[in-house]
Amino acid sequence: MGKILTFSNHKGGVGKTTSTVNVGAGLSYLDKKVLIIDIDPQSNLSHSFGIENAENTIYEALKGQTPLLPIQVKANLEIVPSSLELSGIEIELSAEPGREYLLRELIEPIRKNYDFIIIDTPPSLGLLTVNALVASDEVYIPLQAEFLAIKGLTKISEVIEKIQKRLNKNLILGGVFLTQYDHRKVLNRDVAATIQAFFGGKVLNTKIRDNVSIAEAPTKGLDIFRYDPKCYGATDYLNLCVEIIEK
Amino acid sequence: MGKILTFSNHKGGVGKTTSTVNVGAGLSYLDKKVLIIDIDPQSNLSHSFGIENAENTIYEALKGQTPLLPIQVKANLEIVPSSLELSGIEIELSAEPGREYLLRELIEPIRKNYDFIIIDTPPSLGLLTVNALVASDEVYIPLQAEFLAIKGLTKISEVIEKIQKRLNKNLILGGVFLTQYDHRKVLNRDVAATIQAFFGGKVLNTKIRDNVSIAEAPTKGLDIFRYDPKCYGATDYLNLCVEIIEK
Ligand SMILES: Nc1ncnc2c1ncn2[C@@H]1O[C@H](COP(=O)(O)OP(=O)(O)OP(=O)(O)O)[C@@H](O)[C@H]1O
Ligand SMILES: Nc1ncnc2c1ncn2[C@@H]1O[C@H](COP(=O)(O)OP(=O)(O)OP(=O)(O)O)[C@@H](O)[C@H]1O
Ligand SMILES: [Mg+2]
Ligand SMILES: [Mg+2]
Repeated sequence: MGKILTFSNHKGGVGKTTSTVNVGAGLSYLDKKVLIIDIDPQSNLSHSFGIENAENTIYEALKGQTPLLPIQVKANLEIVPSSLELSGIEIELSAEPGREYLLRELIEPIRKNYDFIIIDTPPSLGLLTVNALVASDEVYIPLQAEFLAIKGLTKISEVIEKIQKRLNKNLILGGVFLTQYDHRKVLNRDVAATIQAFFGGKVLNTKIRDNVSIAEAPTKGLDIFRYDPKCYGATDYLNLCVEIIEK
Repeated sequence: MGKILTFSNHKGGVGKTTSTVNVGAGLSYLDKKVLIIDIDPQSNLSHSFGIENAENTIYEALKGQTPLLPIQVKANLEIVPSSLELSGIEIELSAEPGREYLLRELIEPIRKNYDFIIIDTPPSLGLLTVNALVASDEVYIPLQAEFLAIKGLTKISEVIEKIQKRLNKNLILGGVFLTQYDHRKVLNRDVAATIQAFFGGKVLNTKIRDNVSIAEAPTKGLDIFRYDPKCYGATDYLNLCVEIIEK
């Protein structure tokens, strides 16, 4: 049965999309069958693979018009793209009873076809992110080792607890990991220590280092392994994949 | 009459909060009376000045319970803080007729007390950001010179046009400016050229360079001018202030 993971953090620009792309791709190179799902209206996950204005997106599926219709990106890797129309879904579904379970229902019939299903979320804790957390087995929190990034941690922990209590008893915090990390910066080292104190054993060993190749890869519609297999970014994301599999 | 500016971009982590802090503070050093308003539920603008769990926030004001009640931060600089409770406001106000005008109504009675009023927005184009744009004279778009950042530009341009047509005829695009810029990175130079082609004369001359002091300043609750007045960050943000005043 496919394990369902979500990358979530309402702080913006921390590497949720970048991690979904490169953990999804990394797992597919380790011979896992992987589905990645883009539920961010900005559609950055879709853009990272060169997909624009796709016909069947997560929007039509959440509206009940179609099932999930994945697109093959490469061997062992498929994606359900997003669309800008998704930004209105919270109001459109405000009267739908049990609207938090919609994504879980959509995934159920196809879950057995994959080893991992990974969901990229928008920088918010609204209905779309709640849908992802309700559908998931584990949530991973990417974090920049910067001051503003640690301020939001209590809020996201609160939301996860509420979801565990009311909507998804199986949800666990898979872990917290640092992104865009530069060990030469005192700020990064100091904040990393603070995060370690706050989360203890939940902080993953792998730190994703700041590496410009990671930011360049989406311009070519590629994951880091195909774009620059020997760079730090590829090494770090492969280590993260191994750490996630072994959990 | 105070000029009302908004920093907005639904892409996360591009420097909206950092720019509100440092343009607000910069203008106050240039002897302008400035009010900054935090309408992001994450409350990062409030955190940047060491304000946590404030009593009277933008939440109570938008709910009609209090007027705007600014807190003095330093000479010539006041802030209306935010609160995590704000994250539920979109649903709470879904039945309020003309809910897009709430912030504009709250600012009207105190507008004459300031030279500039600057609003920090969340990474989304929902009700809170719409309220800020409806209340504003000018909107400024901070941008990282990275691939994913340019993908959202058409969407934000569309929203601005709709607001100009239906809710605020006076709103103009003040300009687009680059943040966290590193001229040594080919990616930053390439994307900067793309943005120049897309926005032409609307791209401000000032680029805010990548500078770790900028990320360190909020750990001390200070703006960049008080934290490290001789660093690149302070020079760049002062140049940006001058460019905004001269517009
Ligand atoms: N380790 C890294 N090294 C260098 N650049 C990185 C790294 N991780 C992410 N980036 C870049 O930082 C920016 C932000 O990353 P990304 O868009 O993945 O974050 P996000 O959390 O998904 O943002 P949003 O909140 O807007 O959804 C992107 O331009 C990305 O290319
Ligand atoms: N010029 C810069 N140089 C170095 N670091 C910067 C710079 N500008 C912003 N930062 C850092 O980058 C991170 C993101 O900036 P900031 O939080 O201001 O962006 P934002 O757009 O307000 O994010 P959000 O979408 O979450 O509201 C912060 O940790 C900030 O300190
Ligand atoms: Mg993203
Ligand atoms: Mg912000």
